[in-house]
Amino acid sequence: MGYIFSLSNHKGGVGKTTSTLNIGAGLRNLENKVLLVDLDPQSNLTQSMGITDYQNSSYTLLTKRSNIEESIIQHSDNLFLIPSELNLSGMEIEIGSVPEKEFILKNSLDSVKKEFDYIIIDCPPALGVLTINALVASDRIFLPIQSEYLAVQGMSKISDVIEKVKERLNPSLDIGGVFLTQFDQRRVLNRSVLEAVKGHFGDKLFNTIIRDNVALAEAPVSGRNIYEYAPKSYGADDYRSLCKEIAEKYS
Amino acid sequence: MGYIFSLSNHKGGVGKTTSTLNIGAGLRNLENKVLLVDLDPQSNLTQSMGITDYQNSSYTLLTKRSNIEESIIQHSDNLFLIPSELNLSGMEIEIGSVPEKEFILKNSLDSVKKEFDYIIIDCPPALGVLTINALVASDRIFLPIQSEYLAVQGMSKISDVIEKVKERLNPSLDIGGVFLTQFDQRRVLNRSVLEAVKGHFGDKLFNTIIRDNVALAEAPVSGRNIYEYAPKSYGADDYRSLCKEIAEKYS
Ligand SMILES: Nc1ncnc2c1ncn2[C@@H]1O[C@H](COP(=O)(O)OP(=O)(O)OP(=O)(O)O)[C@@H](O)[C@H]1O
Ligand SMILES: Nc1ncnc2c1ncn2[C@@H]1O[C@H](COP(=O)(O)OP(=O)(O)OP(=O)(O)O)[C@@H](O)[C@H]1O
Ligand SMILES: [Mg+2]
Ligand SMILES: [Mg+2]
Repeated sequence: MGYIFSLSNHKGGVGKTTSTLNIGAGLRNLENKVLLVDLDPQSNLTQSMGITDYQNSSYTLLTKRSNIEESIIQHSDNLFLIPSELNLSGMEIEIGSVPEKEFILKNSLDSVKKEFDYIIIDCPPALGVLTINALVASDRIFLPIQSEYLAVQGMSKISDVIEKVKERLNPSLDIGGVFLTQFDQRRVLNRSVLEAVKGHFGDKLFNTIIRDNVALAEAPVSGRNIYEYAPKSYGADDYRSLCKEIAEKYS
Repeated sequence: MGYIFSLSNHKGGVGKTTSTLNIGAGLRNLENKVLLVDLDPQSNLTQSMGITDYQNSSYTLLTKRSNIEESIIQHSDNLFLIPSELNLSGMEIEIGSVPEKEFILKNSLDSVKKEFDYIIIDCPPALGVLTINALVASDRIFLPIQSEYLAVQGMSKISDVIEKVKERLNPSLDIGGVFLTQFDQRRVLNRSVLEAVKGHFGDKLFNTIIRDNVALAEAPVSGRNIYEYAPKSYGADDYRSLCKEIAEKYS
């Protein structure tokens, strides 16, 4: 009850937003109450959920222009969102000298943690103050890893950052799991990445692999998650199976 | 003579690094002297060029621990690199209060601009102080756009940021061109994105489209550019054709 997860990886385009949405909606479909948090100035999660009209956001929340209740909007049955806005990209400078700047998000989310079964944060592709806020607020970090060479290079850097946050800011943080995304069995490159990731993360690697599936890239156009847009697709099957693994491990 | 370009797009995974390397090497192959600058803490460009052993970097340059001559290393004939390191990810805070922080890179690169035909900067997936430094230092910004819905959403935001930098910091900055990456003719989604991008950028859109080609993702494993790794591939053809268009427009 009441877990806070972050989907984070400073490599860009690896499936953080796609996973936040489809793990969030998938866990909601397993009879859970879920809050998603869009912490990326690009607002891709907010766009993918088809949400365009809102007053407050993660930006107003972090700069204390709104409280947590005012910042949450209901998307659908048992699925809620704190949307984002482009102003977030100025956060580094705006809160750079605020004392305890790393704890601002944690302090806000802790007050509503008991009301949700899962709170899931979509992080930007960076290791700045927004991602640090997400890691400090989280119980577990989930790492989507694109099945490509450049995406694998950053693995050890992420592990270093997690260790540092764990030592100094959030002792209970741990890697909740790692999973491969955009996997295409026909590509030799993808298969060799799987071996490298197994070697680096061992039993943290989920059994489920998210295959490359164009339906996952099409679904956001109409603001729907994969289960609504293409319920029989590989994408829907893979994310359902990943949600089952997560729910078994964290319920 | 002596153009400075930035490959920038705050959307992650759209092909900024892949393009910086293969446009840089492609222009070098057309008898130009080229300097590449890795401004991304992930150091993907540095890794893609197979460079592992270096003293200085764009981080030491921006924090004035090294001068420009000490920060440049020669990769191969007429191709040079300023590598990057993870410490770059702390730049927002480290130079956040330095006066004229947006001009640090420009002041360094201007002193060597005449020695190169092209200087090309690989930007991180963000709109922070590193990308602003790159845009202030540049004559032209080149936008790789992944042929997917989420990547297209950010187009108007990028145009806004460019306008702001042009008004306040660098009046000569302009969009040098826009090109589609990872394009797969079979996907309806990719074809509809092409229409949207044409509508938004008009004649700034290059004729060349970079097709989805696994050789482009494999080449970095061995630290080679696409012309060395798979000279007859779609990827090599497409980037050669893009380089021709760029060289005709800016020579
Ligand atoms: N398994 C998949 N198969 C096919 N396309 C996918 C898959 N997962 C994600 N995509 C698409 O790939 C692109 C990148 O995914 P997404 O935007 O979720 O990554 P991200 O890590 O959130 O990116 P950023 O670093 O910009 O935040 C998107 O266009 C998305 O629709
Ligand atoms: N045309 C292409 N066809 C196939 N794969 C590609 C193509 N262009 C890039 N890639 C691969 O897609 C991934 C993303 O590309 P790249 O890392 O160059 O993007 P980026 O915009 O620099 O990412 P980031 O936002 O993390 O800096 C890489 O694994 C790269 O090898
Ligand atoms: Mg995202
Ligand atoms: Mg890159």
